[in-house]
Amino acid sequence: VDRPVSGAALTKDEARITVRNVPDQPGTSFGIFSSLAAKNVAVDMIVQNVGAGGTADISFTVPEGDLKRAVAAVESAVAELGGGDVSHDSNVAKVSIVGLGMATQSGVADRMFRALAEESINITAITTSDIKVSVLVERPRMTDALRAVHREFELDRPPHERSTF
Amino acid sequence: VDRPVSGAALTKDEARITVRNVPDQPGTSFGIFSSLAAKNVAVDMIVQNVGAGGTADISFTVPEGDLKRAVAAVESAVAELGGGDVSHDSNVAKVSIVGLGMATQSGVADRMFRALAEESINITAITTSDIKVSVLVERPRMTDALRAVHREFELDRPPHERSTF
Ligand SMILES: C[C@@H](O)[C@H](N)C(=O)O
Ligand SMILES: C[C@@H](O)[C@H](N)C(=O)O
Repeated sequence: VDRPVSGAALTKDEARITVRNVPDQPGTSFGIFSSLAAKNVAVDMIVQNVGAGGTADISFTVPEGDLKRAVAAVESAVAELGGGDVSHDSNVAKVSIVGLGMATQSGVADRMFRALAEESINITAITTSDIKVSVLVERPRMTDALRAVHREFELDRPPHERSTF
Repeated sequence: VDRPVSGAALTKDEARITVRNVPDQPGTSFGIFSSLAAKNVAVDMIVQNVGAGGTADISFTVPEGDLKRAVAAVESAVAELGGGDVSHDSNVAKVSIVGLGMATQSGVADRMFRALAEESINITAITTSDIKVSVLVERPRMTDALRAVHREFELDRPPHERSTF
């Protein structure tokens, strides 16, 4: 499998919610995401980095049409959990690269990051699985971001015509 | 597809590196991850949450045997990028749930979070894709974490015997 990346995707009708300074203890994530499930809000990307000082920050994306309902659900969940600050941003787009070959090759994510850096596109969040790397960028840059990734991974060419490294 | 989760996995020979307060600007992620690719360090999970005040934090996991080399690479990358604090922790394990059905069902991640909360297992980082949710937990809790997830999603039963909701 020469091609670590077989495709790229753009998700644009999402909004991001960030919950900062919530208690970094068992039950916090459950409290937040069960409040969303209870309101039938579909959550796409979830990102939590390691906390500090007893608190942590969690971000996630929801369909833009659900934003108001999601923010309300999370604000009351956070109040019940002991505190935290809820903010949101609709001016986002998610750009992903996907590929089965990615799981066994290093240097794939950094190629995506280079492609975006070369276009001066800021990466505002990152989440990965073994076959996928997703980043959030500002929505005005989404088309440039997708194009940069297509170019980097030669996705506009049929697979047999792409370079091998 | 009744079963949103078809399996769970534990990854335990990994260590986490966190880079805090790096410039939240194009080129930072590329600078960090290209320094690792240059040293042939395989990176597994990457997590970046939304930054604040012009800086952001990025965490990632590497094979435990590569930790020393990875930390050295990242420390010099960070110095070149303008600053940041590098820390690391080997006392981690990654627990994941996987399932094709997850992409179209809400409430799957929160069931995983509930299962861990009920065992008082703290979630130290979260990353997701449409078919996978991965969390970092403290290594001493990894077996409890895997068992809790197995129970929650009835993974010890053959698929046709599992509850439908
Ligand atoms: C921050 C949040 O993930 C918390 N650590 C929990 O376990 O729920
Ligand atoms: C923090 C880091 O992701 C930075 N925003 C970048 O684009 O590289």
